[in-house]
Amino acid sequence: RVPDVVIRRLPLYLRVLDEIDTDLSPIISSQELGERSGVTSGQIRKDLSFFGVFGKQGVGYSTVTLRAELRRILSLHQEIYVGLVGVGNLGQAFIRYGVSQSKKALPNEGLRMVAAFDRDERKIGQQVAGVPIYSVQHLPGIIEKLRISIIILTVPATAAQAMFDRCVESGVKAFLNFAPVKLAIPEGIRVHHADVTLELESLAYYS
Amino acid sequence: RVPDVVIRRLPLYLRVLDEIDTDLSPIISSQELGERSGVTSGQIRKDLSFFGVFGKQGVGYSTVTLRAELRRILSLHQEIYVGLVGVGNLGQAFIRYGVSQSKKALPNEGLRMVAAFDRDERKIGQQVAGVPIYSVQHLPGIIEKLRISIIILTVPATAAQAMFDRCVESGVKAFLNFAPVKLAIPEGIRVHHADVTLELESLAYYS
Ligand SMILES: NC(=O)c1ccc[n+]([C@@H]2O[C@H](COP(=O)([O-])OP(=O)(O)OC[C@H]3O[C@@H](n4cnc5c(N)ncnc54)[C@H](O)[C@@H]3O)[C@@H](O)[C@H]2O)c1
Ligand SMILES: NC(=O)c1ccc[n+]([C@@H]2O[C@H](COP(=O)([O-])OP(=O)(O)OC[C@H]3O[C@@H](n4cnc5c(N)ncnc54)[C@H](O)[C@@H]3O)[C@@H](O)[C@H]2O)c1
Repeated sequence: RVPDVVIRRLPLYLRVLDEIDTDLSPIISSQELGERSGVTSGQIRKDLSFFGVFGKQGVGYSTVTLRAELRRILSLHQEIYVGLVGVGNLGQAFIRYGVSQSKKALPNEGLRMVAAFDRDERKIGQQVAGVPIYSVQHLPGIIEKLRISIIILTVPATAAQAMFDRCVESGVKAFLNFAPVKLAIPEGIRVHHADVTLELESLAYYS
Repeated sequence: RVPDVVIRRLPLYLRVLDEIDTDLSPIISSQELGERSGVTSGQIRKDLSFFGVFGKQGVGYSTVTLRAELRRILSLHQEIYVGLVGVGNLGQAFIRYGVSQSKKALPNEGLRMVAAFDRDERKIGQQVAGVPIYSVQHLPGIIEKLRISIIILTVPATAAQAMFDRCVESGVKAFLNFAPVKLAIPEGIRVHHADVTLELESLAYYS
């Protein structure tokens, strides 16, 4: 089974390949891919070998093929529906950002923000960047109907475990959690915990 | 020189050590530290050796000493002043979160959010969680007076390079950038780019 730390690097490689004009650059060496993604060329080759992807010795990788491979590995060659729970300051910013980023993607593929959930009566029934806000009461039904497979949790700490549990019961397997709590996570569910504090603490080294 | 990817792991180790009762657990093995931070024990030992920190063979590290060492390496044993530019949805959420997290730290050490900057007249002179919002016109003076050494950029893409440049001119060396632009970065300045999209793309693998 592929370590999570490897999976987390794949989008970095994909980002570099998305920015390349593949007509101008049909080949990329692991050195150049490494410099542009901030990873050693040895690490890249090791990561990609997990998926049976090997470059041409002494030459590198086909940019077109590698990009397609990475998108397929990450399931981004098809549409992936994302929902968000907790439409506060953080939630609203992420909905807008997510929608603006999706506009750059091709139709019928990649991440799509399709629903948001809250319990605040004044927000339910509204929209943010065209994404409808539903009541958390209707979360299970909406998740199933819209085939949401990733949930972003931007609720207060006190609400996080309960909202996480409800989404797990509704079949969601992948979460990006911003609430400052250590969630109790069942087997088979992947949670990435985002924390600006960790980023700032590593930046303190350079300050 | 220590690779940035190593520096970024240090706050993960520090977080594990912050959560340990050092009276109950005076020693931690690299295996346990690895399991709890999601990193292999080999990687931990390699990372720490960069700083001349070595565990006791077959035993592990003193939790009290290692925690103090990591805080010192990251300069968190003293106060580090953080500023934020762009007090929109994202900015406001991070100010509140940053202030709530700082409350848990000991006085006179760790990260402190001390100022925010915006150009919106309705926001200038207001406060968010007790953090004053200044005009970007006064940014250089405030940065110097409050000895701000890390800046969080949460402005729109169009404003990011100009705001970054102004902070660099004012002496800031470390940035956490959320704006979706690739900044032109001078030598000696460290920028960590945060992107929810990269997190979501790696989660797509598990969805
Ligand atoms: N990890 C980080 O780096 C980081 C940074 C900033 C904020 N945060 C955290 O993100 C969360 C959101 O922050 P914010 O500033 O946007 O908060 P906020 O108070 O502005 O928004 C919270 C939203 O959640 C809704 N909500 C509350 N309980 C709910 C429930 N049971 N079900 C559904 N919705 C519910 C509220 O109605 C509100 O809309 C907080 O937990 C905060 O600590 C984390
Ligand atoms: N990287 C990510 O994962 C991610 C996620 C969400 C948002 N974003 C980005 O973060 C940024 C902020 O998002 P938001 O939703 O909070 O936006 P917002 O529009 O709510 O807030 C922007 C703020 O910046 C201020 N501003 C504009 N120009 C300025 C200038 N020249 N100097 C100082 N302040 C200025 C505005 O007055 C406003 O207060 C955007 O660039 C957005 O694309 C990134």
